[in-house]
Amino acid sequence: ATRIFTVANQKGGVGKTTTSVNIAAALAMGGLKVLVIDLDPQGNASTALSVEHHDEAIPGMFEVLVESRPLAEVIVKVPGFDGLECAPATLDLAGAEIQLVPMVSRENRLRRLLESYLSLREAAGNRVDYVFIDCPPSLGLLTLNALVAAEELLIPIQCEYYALEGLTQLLGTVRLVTEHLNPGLNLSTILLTMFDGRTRLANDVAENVREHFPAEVLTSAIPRSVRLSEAPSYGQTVMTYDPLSPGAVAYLAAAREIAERAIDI
Amino acid sequence: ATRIFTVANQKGGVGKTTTSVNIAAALAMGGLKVLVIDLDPQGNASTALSVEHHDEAIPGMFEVLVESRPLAEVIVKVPGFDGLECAPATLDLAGAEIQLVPMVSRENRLRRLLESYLSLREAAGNRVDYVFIDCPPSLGLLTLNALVAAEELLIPIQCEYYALEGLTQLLGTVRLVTEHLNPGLNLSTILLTMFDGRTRLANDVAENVREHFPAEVLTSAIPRSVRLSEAPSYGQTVMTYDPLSPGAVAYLAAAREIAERAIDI
Ligand SMILES: Nc1ncnc2c1ncn2[C@@H]1O[C@H](COP(=O)(O)OP(=O)(O)OP(=O)(O)O)[C@@H](O)[C@H]1O
Ligand SMILES: Nc1ncnc2c1ncn2[C@@H]1O[C@H](COP(=O)(O)OP(=O)(O)OP(=O)(O)O)[C@@H](O)[C@H]1O
Ligand SMILES: [Mg+2]
Ligand SMILES: [Mg+2]
Repeated sequence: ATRIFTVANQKGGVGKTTTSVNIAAALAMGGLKVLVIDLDPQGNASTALSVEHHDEAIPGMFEVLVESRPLAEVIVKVPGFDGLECAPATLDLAGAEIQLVPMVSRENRLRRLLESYLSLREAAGNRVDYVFIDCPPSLGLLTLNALVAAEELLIPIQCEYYALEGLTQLLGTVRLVTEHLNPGLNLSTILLTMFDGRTRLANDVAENVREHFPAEVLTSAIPRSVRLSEAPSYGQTVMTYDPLSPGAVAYLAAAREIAERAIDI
Repeated sequence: ATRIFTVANQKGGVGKTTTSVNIAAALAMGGLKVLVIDLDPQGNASTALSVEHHDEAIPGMFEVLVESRPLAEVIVKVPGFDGLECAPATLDLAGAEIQLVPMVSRENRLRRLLESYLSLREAAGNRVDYVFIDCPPSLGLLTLNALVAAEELLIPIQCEYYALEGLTQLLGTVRLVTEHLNPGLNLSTILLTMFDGRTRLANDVAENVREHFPAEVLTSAIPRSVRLSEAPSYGQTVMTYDPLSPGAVAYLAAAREIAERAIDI
């Protein structure tokens, strides 16, 4: 079955986008069929995957969520990969949340449209293996749609003090979602990001997370590495930009761990 | 007259909170009366200033915005400073945006309540010199309320590639606000944050920003410095945690530049 991940954390700048695009790229390089859905109006994931999203005429996730346009009509292939594709976020997505507020079943819109796309692909004998939904830094209706559409939640946690503070709020929202909207959602994966082993703070945060979430946190932590932040300026993931860099090696190991942990569904 | 700054950028993790609390602390150490308003439901600014905000019973910015509670009833003194105070954000603030959507004049709620607080202080002969409103990483109704309440906008820009991408969207929102809601809003200050001079990327971004915004960008750029990220874990700003660290010295210089640039109102 297709594994559907939401990559969420309302704390800003913790590595949601960097994690979504690099894990997706690593799995695609391993021969798997992967879809990245960009739900952040900033469109950073679309940029990193070299998918055009600045032109207002391009249909993207706004049309999918607000106008129920089929996903198949907005998804594009990511250049340089066989099995990687992306549903881009255009700027108008910023206005989607206010438009969704009065709609019936507003939290389920993405789930229904994703299900019909995945069954389309399955029927065509070209099943999608992994979906990653990149969320904006908030717990509004865009992130709620992602939490309802997914079966697994991947939380990137930056090894900084503020990162821990937001976790209680995020887990509270997840509990509400599993109680009322999506009982099948499972916090399966936590990934430590921007880990700088030389600082006491990073080690303290990492130890704290490993203690509280021993089963969920991946063994592989992502080190702080400038090649990771340079890659998007070339419209690339670090996997193709500098495959031997510490960041690429760590994301490859994390992708392998995620694949090996596949829940027995 | 009181200078009212909104510290905003929808890109996450660029240093909005770190800038708000450290500039405020630096100005307060210089003898000025400063108020920090925490509009981010994560409450990171409240944490950095050691202001209690986890207890639901504590009134905070949710009560101010949604129930029109006077600011004077939620503002508390920041321990360790003479003239520094904070209006905390409690977790329920996360639900404020949806509550504000149907309200009349929903973007002006903070402005009216801030104006009445400032005139109260002025009448008592204890004028507030500076206000800093720390925003969440989004352009929703919380940030809109801040943009309407303020006269000056301070944009922290992280020296990373994605940081530039979001700027166009932010400036577009600012233009809408000045056209329809607050003609007096002025993008007066841009601060480069997490600047690591050893990387080409940081130098490229900084050069790009200085070229496009020569009048707004401060001469002082904030270096990446671990002491800055350690300070909040002690409930402190870096100004008191490690006043001689590169981060503290840079924020002190930035605060002085802001004070010296005071617009001739
Ligand atoms: N391990 C790393 N080492 C160095 N830089 C990193 C690393 N991971 C991410 N970055 C950089 O840090 C910044 C924040 O990362 P990213 O944009 O992926 O976070 P995010 O959680 O998606 O942010 P937002 O909350 O705005 O969506 C980016 O400029 C990115 O290039
Ligand atoms: N100059 C700096 N050097 C090192 N670390 C920094 C610096 N400035 C901020 N940080 C750290 O980087 C992280 C992001 O900063 P901060 O939380 O202030 O950004 P923000 O824009 O307020 O984030 P959000 O979008 O979630 O509100 C924090 O963990 C903070 O401690
Ligand atoms: Mg992102
Ligand atoms: Mg913040």
